[in-house]
Amino acid sequence: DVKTIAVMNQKGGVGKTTTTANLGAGIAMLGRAVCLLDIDPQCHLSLHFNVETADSPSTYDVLVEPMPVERVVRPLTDTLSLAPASVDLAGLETQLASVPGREQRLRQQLDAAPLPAEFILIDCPPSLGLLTLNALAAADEVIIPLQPHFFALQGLGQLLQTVSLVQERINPRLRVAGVVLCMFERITRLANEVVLDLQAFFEDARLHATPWSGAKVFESVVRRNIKLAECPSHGLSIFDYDATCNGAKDYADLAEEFLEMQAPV
Amino acid sequence: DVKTIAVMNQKGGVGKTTTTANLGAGIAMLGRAVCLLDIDPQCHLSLHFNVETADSPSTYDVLVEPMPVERVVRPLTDTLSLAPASVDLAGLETQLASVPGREQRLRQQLDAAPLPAEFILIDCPPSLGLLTLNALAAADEVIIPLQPHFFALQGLGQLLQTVSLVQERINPRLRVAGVVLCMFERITRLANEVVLDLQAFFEDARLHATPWSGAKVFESVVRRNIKLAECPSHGLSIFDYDATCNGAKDYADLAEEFLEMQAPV
Ligand SMILES: Nc1ncnc2c1ncn2[C@@H]1O[C@H](COP(=O)(O)OP(=O)(O)OP(=O)(O)O)[C@@H](O)[C@H]1O
Ligand SMILES: Nc1ncnc2c1ncn2[C@@H]1O[C@H](COP(=O)(O)OP(=O)(O)OP(=O)(O)O)[C@@H](O)[C@H]1O
Ligand SMILES: [Mg+2]
Ligand SMILES: [Mg+2]
Repeated sequence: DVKTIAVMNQKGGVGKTTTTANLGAGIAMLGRAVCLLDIDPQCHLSLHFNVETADSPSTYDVLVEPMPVERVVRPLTDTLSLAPASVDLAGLETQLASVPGREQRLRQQLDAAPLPAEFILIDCPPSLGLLTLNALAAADEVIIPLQPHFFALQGLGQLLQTVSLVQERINPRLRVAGVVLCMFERITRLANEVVLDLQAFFEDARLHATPWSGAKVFESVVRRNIKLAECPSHGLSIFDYDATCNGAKDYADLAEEFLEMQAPV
Repeated sequence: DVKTIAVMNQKGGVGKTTTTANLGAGIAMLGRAVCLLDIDPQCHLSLHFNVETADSPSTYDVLVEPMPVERVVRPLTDTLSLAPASVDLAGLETQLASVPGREQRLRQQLDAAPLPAEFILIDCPPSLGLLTLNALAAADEVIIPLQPHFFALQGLGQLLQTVSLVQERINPRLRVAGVVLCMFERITRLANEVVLDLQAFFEDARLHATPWSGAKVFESVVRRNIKLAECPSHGLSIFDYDATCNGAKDYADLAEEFLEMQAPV
């Protein structure tokens, strides 16, 4: 049974791509088969692993043709693979504007031909548009990378509202796994205030039946660490770039915590 | 004569909103009349100044009705005003998908009824879609906030290509003023490498006639400074929040450098 995770937050620059790449690589290092899907027209997840995105099939073709995802997947290691994005994804919203069921094209392809992986992680663009809706329609769980700043917190309501709409109308199994705090700087007052707000929010949420009533703030926090910003320019995960740095420790902890949360296989 | 500036970069979280808010406030503090336009469905620029975005006219109405921008502008100080955004902007791309000239609706409204301001700064969402195209079609100049990281540098080619297309097809006067380095951490090797790459890029660009052949990397750099992330939660510009911090000094310098670049009035 494949578990599909949408890594999303419409706020820009909060660590979505960095988390998809390194949480994915961390899970794969623990021996579980992981496929990463890049559906952001910026192609940053593809770039992170130095996978060429021009002149070869991509998730754009999956959504437009449509075609099965496995035809665009590239192996990275024995347990890690990647379906690259394309800049052409930027035009999808207009291209499919009048096509019924346009938000379920990814799910249709994954249902028709399931990928030979245990986990699929989808890196979303910074918006709540058609591409992110396709990821939410196809996902079992949502992981929300969040920088503990004012703006990053502000958008959470809108984000959860979108998740709720998708859960009610097209994907009843969708639920929020939790929030991953990224670029965390323990010494700032702002970060600690935001964390308290978030924890209180999810505590309260336990009382009502929503897609996030079981969600939490992951205990594994990803600290700000320049090596996480350096590793993509070498085409490497943080583990291959510098296995002893804080970034590698934090994402390794997160991978373990994530796997512990999964129902026993 | 009004000068209109699009503050844009499709990479998320690079300092677009922070720059629009504080560069705008800095120019206004020097006695020049500035109007800030928020066209991001996240409404972060509106939020930055604590301007309510539900239940009142916004840039969404300007683009959809359409209606003159002046009808949605709210005064903040004697020399600073703001046209708020709305979450409804998120649906614009689909709503106007088959409307000819949909990228020029903002420009039409600004041309029909020019705002009583010397400078207009437009905060764009993290994408190259219809909202950003409206800003580019209406703008005289582009300012590109950029975090000196690998991903932020990667998207520059795509960004400039989009500017070039807009300049060729719908707005011949459009040119790139320059790149503002945001969240700059002098001590990191990565930042210094990226700066050298950027400077070399713009040096070379002087040789060909492009919309960015006169562009430069602004000498005023905005250092990483947590107060810049704190001030929006108080609804204040950095100058009103903490006039003595690095963030205020950096944006004051930037405002002066920006004004020096403008042709003598
Ligand atoms: N923990 C961290 N410490 C330092 N830098 C980080 C960290 N996490 C991410 N970064 C860097 O911060 C920037 C933003 O991260 P990233 O690109 O992963 O965010 P994103 O949410 O995917 O952005 P977008 O909204 O554009 O897709 C990148 O340059 C990345 O290298
Ligand atoms: N120089 C700085 N030092 C510290 N924090 C900063 C600085 N500039 C911006 N920030 C913070 O970093 C985050 C990203 O900045 P901002 O929201 O302005 O970027 P943006 O490009 O507008 O993002 P988006 O792509 O989501 O619109 C915000 O939380 C902001 O408060
Ligand atoms: Mg990303
Ligand atoms: Mg912004």
